[in-house]
Order: sequence, then C-alpha cells, then structure tokens
Amino acid sequence: MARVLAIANQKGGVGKTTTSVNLAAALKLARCRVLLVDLDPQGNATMGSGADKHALSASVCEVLLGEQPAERVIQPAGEAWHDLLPGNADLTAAEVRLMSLPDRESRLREALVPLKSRYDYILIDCPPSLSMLTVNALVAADGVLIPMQCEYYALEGLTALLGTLERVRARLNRGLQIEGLLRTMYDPRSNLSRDVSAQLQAHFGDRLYRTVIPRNIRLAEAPSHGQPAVHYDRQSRGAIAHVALAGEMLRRHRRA
Amino acid sequence: MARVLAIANQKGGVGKTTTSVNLAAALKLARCRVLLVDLDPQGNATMGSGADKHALSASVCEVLLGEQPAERVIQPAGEAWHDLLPGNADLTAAEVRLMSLPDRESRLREALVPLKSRYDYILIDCPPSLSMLTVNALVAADGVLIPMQCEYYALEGLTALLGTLERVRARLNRGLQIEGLLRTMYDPRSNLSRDVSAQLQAHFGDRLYRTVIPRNIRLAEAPSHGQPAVHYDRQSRGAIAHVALAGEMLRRHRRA
Ligand SMILES: Nc1ncnc2c1ncn2[C@@H]1O[C@H](COP(=O)(O)OP(=O)(O)OP(=O)(O)O)[C@@H](O)[C@H]1O
Ligand SMILES: Nc1ncnc2c1ncn2[C@@H]1O[C@H](COP(=O)(O)OP(=O)(O)OP(=O)(O)O)[C@@H](O)[C@H]1O
Ligand SMILES: [Mg+2]
Ligand SMILES: [Mg+2]
Repeated sequence: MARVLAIANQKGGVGKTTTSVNLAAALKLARCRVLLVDLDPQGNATMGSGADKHALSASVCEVLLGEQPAERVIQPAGEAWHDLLPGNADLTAAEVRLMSLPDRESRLREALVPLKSRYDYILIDCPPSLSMLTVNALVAADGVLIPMQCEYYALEGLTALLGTLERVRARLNRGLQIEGLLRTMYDPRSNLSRDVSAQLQAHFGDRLYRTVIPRNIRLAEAPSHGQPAVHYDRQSRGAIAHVALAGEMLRRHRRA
Repeated sequence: MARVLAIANQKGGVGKTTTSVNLAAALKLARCRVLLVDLDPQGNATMGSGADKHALSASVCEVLLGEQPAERVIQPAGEAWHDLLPGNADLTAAEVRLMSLPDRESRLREALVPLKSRYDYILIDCPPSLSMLTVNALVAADGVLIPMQCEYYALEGLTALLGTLERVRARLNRGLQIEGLLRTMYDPRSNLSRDVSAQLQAHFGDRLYRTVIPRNIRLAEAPSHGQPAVHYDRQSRGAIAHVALAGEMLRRHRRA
C-alpha cells in the first residue's frame, strides 16, 4: 500500500517543488514505484518533471471535480522516472468550484484510493497557501513533509502551518502525522541559518531530517532542462542530498 | 494624490515582502508620505515593519469587510518610518467571505479612496497566489511592481501573471500599468541569473528597473529584528539597493 506524503508549507519559495520532484526521482532510483501529484496552479512540478503544462488534455483538475478517473490522467514514465498526475492553471478555477461541493475536502483522497496498490509512494506538491487545494492534500496524506528555509519569515510561519495540521487532524484526517521537517537551501556560513536550524532541532528533535539540502545552483538550473537534478547532474551536491533524503526516509519507514 | 502600487507575483519567495518593506522605508527616507498595506495572510510585511500581527485589535481584514474605516486601523509611524495597515491570518477567512459580496473585487480600492490625499505612495504587499486578495490589490492599484527572481520557475510564471493583469485591466481597472520589473536576490556569478536577466531585458526594455537587488544576508536578517534593512543596516548592499530603487522610481515619476 502506498504511503501518501503532502509536501507543504504556505511560505513561498522554500523548496516545495524542488523537494517533490527530486525526492520522487530519488525514490524511483531506489526502485520504488512513485507517483508525483502536482496540486499547484503554477504547474512547476509538472514542468520540472519534463511534461508540458500548456499541452495537457486533462489534469488533476478533472480528477478533483470527478470528471476523469486519476488513472486516465496519469502520465506514466519510463523505467527511470516517476509517474506524474500533472497540474496547471485550471486548478485555480477548480478550487472555486470545489467550495460548493459537499465533500470538498476529501476529493483528492477519494481519487487516490484506487491507485494505492500500484505505488509505494505518492507525493503531492502543494501551492504556497493554506487553501482548499492544500487542505485536499492534507486530507489525502498519511504524512506531511515540511520543507523549511532557515530564515525568519519561514520560521515565523511554522506556527500557522502546525495549527492547520492540528485542525485537519481533529476534523478530517485522524491519521495525519508530521513525516519530517527538511532544511532546504541551507548555507552553513550564515549565522541566521545556524540559529534557525538550532531552534528547529530544539523544537522538533528527530522529526527534523538529518539530511540537509544545501544551496546548490544545479537544483535551480535543472528545471529549465525539464529534468530533476537527480538526472540532470547526478554528481551535484543538490542531487546527492536528495538521494540521501530518499535513503533516510526509506530507513525510517522500514524501521517503523 | 497618492500613487498606489501593488507588489505582486504569484511565484512564492521572490522578494515581494522584502521589496515592500524596504521600498516603503526608503521612500520615507526620501521624505515621501508612505502607507504600506499588508494583504498577505502570512502577515510578513506587518512583522517586518516592527508590528505584532498576533496583537492586532483590527487589521486590513475588517477594512475589506467594511467593518472599520482604514484610518482607524492604520498604525501611524514616527518621523522615520512608514505608516502600516497591518494584516494577519484573519485574511484567509476574509477572502472566503469576500467571494459572496457584490463588489468583491473593489473593496480595497473603495477603502483607500479617503486616504489618497494623505500619502504620496501606498504600497500593497500581495500573497503568493492569483486569488481574490491579489485581485483586490490589482483593482486598487495604479501600477504593479513585479519582483522577479532570475530563475526558471519565476520566469515561467510571468506569463500567467501578465495574463491576469490583462484580464484585470480589461474588466476592472483600465488604468492599471506595469510600474516595473525588479530583479531580486541577483547573483551575477550564476549563468542562470544572467540568462534570465537577458531575457527580461529583451522582453521588457525600460520597464525593467536598472536597479538590481543583490542577494545580501542583511535583507534576510533584518526581519528578525522587526526592522527594514534600510534601518537595521543602512550601509549594507541590500539597503543601499532599495534606496537606489526609491530614487529611480521617484525620478521616473517626476519625469512622467
Ligand atoms: N537547494 C537549492 N539551491 C538552490 N536553488 C534552489 C534550491 N531549492 C530550490 N531552489 C530554487 O529556488 C526557487 C524556489 O524553489 P521552489 O520553487 O522549489 O520553492 P517552492 O516552495 O516550490 O515555491 P512556491 O512557493 O512558489 O511553490 C526555485 O527557483 C528553485 O529552483
Ligand atoms: N536580496 C535578498 N538577499 C537575501 N535574502 C533575501 C533577499 N530578498 C529576500 N530575501 C529572503 O528570502 C526569503 C524570501 O523573501 P520574501 O519573503 O520577501 O519573498 P516573498 O515573495 O514575499 O515570499 P512569499 O511568496 O512567501 O510572500 C525571505 O526569508 C527573505 O528574508
Ligand atoms: Mg512550488
Ligand atoms: Mg511575502
């Protein structure tokens, strides 16, 4: 049975998409069966995985609205890449239509049920907001992976995110856990990064991944080639860090 | 009469709040009368300006819903700082309530009318989405300042933003112009930054500010002290760049 992970943080630009795309590719390299769901109207995870968000005949939007089953919309990948349930700007209109549906928070969860036996991991890239799309991801998820830039505004926003997780757990998804917090774009030379990192360690203990993603230009270059860095430049520090993250995650799940 | 500028880009983490807070402070240093409106539920511009988003008796939320006039909610600053119309997480609920109001897109524009004679500039920090809050800012604005990180996903998202500006101009605010595109977190050593910058120059010509904001750690440190970098460390490259931006903007407006 697939483990469903939401990659979420309402703070913008903290590395949600970079984590989603590269972790999906790294888990696939470790011979897992992986699906990546792009739930962000920006469609960045779609483009970063090599698909064209402007040329989709259908996307996760139709799946949320019940117009297509997920398996018809998924773009299967070859041996080396992860499958993709693509997203694009249609999601903005879908979110408004979702608001008037009775089971609006659990549309994605229902849509993923028939897929769970086919995958080991289903990752969901979330938009930078605590909107109905992100709530759908949190209701569908077993765990939340929180990418954290080690800076003030990102740290400051963590309280609001944890509050939302608590409300979703209480009312909509009892099993929702924090899978882990991941330090991203980390610059060890900066006092600010070290200070924030120390605060995260004090608060979250072993829910903070030991793996830290360094700031590495190859992670920013890879999307313009439509590839995860894990394929674009496997020897880069950014790619190696995501392979290490996949390894840490797999070890945790095997122990559990 | 105040010039109203929306600081907008749905791509997350491109420097909207950093630009809003530091440009407001720099314009104030240049002896302009300045109001900063925080329209992001994250409340980052509020915290970055030294206010406490958790201790507000009222915020821009009440102003949008017509429960309080803006002048009662504004936190006047001393001589050296900009006035603030603060925002916080209440904005998330306000956005849902706005959806059912008849004039939902122009609530902010109406609320700012009585303030226009008191200020030279009104800056609006927008959330990372093309939602009803951002549309309110675009309807209220004379111009849009677009912070642009010179990386692939930010460049890729520009088309969607320009499309939204076009729709707002056609249906809701004929006078809406692009005030300018601002290159942020710029690292001249990176080929990616240089490539993207060249593409922006080719497409936007003189609508691209000559002033470029460099990546500078003091800009990331200042918010944890509740101050704009322009006050926290006026000699830093980040602060100097925002003072230069204010100068470039004032020269453009005087010439117009
Ligand atoms: N470790 C890193 N080193 C260097 N650049 C990075 C790193 N991680 C992400 N980036 C770049 O920083 C920018 C922001 O990252 P990304 O888009 O993944 O964040 P996000 O949280 O998904 O943003 P949004 O809130 O808009 O969805 C992108 O241009 C990306 O390529
Ligand atoms: N030029 C810069 N140099 C270094 N750090 C910067 C710079 N500009 C912004 N930052 C830091 O980068 C992070 C993102 O910037 P900021 O929060 O201003 O972006 P934003 O577009 O407002 O994000 P959001 O989409 O969440 O509203 C913040 O931690 C900020 O302190
Ligand atoms: Mg993203
Ligand atoms: Mg912001």
